[in-house]
Amino acid sequence: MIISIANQKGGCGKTTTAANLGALLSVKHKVLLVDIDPQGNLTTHFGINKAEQKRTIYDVMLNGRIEEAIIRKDGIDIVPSTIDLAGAEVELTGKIGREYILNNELKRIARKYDYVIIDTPPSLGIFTINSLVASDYVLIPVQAEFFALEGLTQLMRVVELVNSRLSRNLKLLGMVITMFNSRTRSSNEVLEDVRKHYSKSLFKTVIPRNVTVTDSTMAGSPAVRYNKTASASRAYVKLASEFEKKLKVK
Amino acid sequence: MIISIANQKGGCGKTTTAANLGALLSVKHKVLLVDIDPQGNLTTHFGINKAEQKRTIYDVMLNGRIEEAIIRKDGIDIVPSTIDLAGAEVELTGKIGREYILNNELKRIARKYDYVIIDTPPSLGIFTINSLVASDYVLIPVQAEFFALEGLTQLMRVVELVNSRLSRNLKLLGMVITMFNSRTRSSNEVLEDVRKHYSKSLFKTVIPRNVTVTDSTMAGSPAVRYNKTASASRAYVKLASEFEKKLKVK
Ligand SMILES: Nc1ncnc2c1ncn2[C@@H]1O[C@H](COP(=O)(O)OP(=O)(O)OP(=O)(O)O)[C@@H](O)[C@H]1O
Ligand SMILES: Nc1ncnc2c1ncn2[C@@H]1O[C@H](COP(=O)(O)OP(=O)(O)OP(=O)(O)O)[C@@H](O)[C@H]1O
Ligand SMILES: [Mg+2]
Ligand SMILES: [Mg+2]
Repeated sequence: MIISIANQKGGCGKTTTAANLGALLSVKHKVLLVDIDPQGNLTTHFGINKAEQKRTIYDVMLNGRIEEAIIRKDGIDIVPSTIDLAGAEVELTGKIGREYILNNELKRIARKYDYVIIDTPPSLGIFTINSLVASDYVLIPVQAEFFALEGLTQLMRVVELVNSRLSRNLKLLGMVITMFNSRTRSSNEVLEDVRKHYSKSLFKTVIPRNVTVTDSTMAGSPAVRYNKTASASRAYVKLASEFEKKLKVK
Repeated sequence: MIISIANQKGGCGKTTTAANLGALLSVKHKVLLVDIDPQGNLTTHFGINKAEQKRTIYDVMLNGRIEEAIIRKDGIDIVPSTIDLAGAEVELTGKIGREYILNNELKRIARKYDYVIIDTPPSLGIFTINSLVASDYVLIPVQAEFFALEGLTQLMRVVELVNSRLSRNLKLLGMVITMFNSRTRSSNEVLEDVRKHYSKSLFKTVIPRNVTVTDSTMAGSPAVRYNKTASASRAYVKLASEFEKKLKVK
């Protein structure tokens, strides 16, 4: 089962969701995390030293052999990313089949894993497209902020284009509200709007804004491992269980 | 004077800073805002209806004639953006001189303005490069979060590359801490780290996290116009005055 965590809006919780869902699911399942963002925040999230990585997602996108890029860290498998990946965007332009590179690599190894979770950059460029083309599902983290709805419409259109023009069968697993601050009127208004437009797709779990998340990144560990009792950690536990139920039903 | 507001990290306050600085400076000066982000959040920030725009930054990047794309809204000039711009990334690949398109357009009209402020997307791709190549200065909003420092190193390297390989003279105007939550330990730790590494470049003004900013976006207006007394609005007023002093000195 391959899942993209995607939303071209910056800072809406993609990496935090990929890291925490990944950490939780890896307790009982075999999980592979793929960091396909040149910023490499997911890689940093697990305390991986980028300078020491011999082979990263950059090498995979240019020369394949994803098996050699997988590293094991704190009980999870991960394909790390570094800023080198930014160079691949130019190097891959015009290359025939460039949207399928990650797909072809993952096809070979996906059966070794229960879940492959891909963290994408805040853009609808070649890395996000590769992720969507390679995936069975896309999970969309949404910050309850004014610009969120506009971005969702654009993203859903890209999902449709991936299916129609690149003959895929990518399904929306759902949207999850992140960094929710229940005390602000605008957060509540946007939540209502998202519920109205995407009620069938919205996860019931809402991830609250919680200082533990930022503290945990400084400790090089996902919130769910750093402090199990924090509100965001408990919410991610609920999200993981809802995530698994949704996938069993589909 | 042309200034890029840039940082490839998502959601660190680029658009909010461009909108509020722009709104404040336009009181006494002639200001042009350029939205070169396919997400078009700056365009939305000023309540502009994207569907009604005949000519946007997309048309400018492909066919020039920036003069025809400028619209006047609420006392400020702005070149709007829509998702169409995303298509330009592919259309411009390999085109000779594609990094200079915005520069060549702005050269013709920049003297009509005291300040041209460009809002960029969360990436180091062709639109951000065009913005940096066109600019005299880059202003970097930084959210006091763990991933901030890593991104700053990458961004400063890109600024150096723009100068050395594209023979520009882009200078760092400064970095400004945004969305600062003084109550969290991690915010304060990151602030200290940024101060240590970039003390000469850091603006004294810190923009606090403030619910007024999110409420104002829902009202289609920058915070400084929506509620002058809010903490973020007062901070942006201080930032605008520090911004002008820094530019007079240089
Ligand atoms: N529930 C939360 N409470 C508090 N802070 C959070 C929460 N979720 C994420 N954050 C913080 O907000 C910032 C943005 O989150 P994150 O990096 O996960 O977003 P992103 O969508 O991956 O960003 P980008 O678009 O840059 O990839 C990070 O510094 C993260 O630590
Ligand atoms: N001082 C602040 N207090 C509270 N919320 C803020 C503040 N500044 C920005 N925000 C909110 O945080 C979100 C991200 O801010 P903004 O869109 O300005 O960042 P950005 O860097 O332009 O994002 P992107 O990388 O997607 O372009 C927005 O919803 C904005 O309204
Ligand atoms: Mg991320
Ligand atoms: Mg923005």
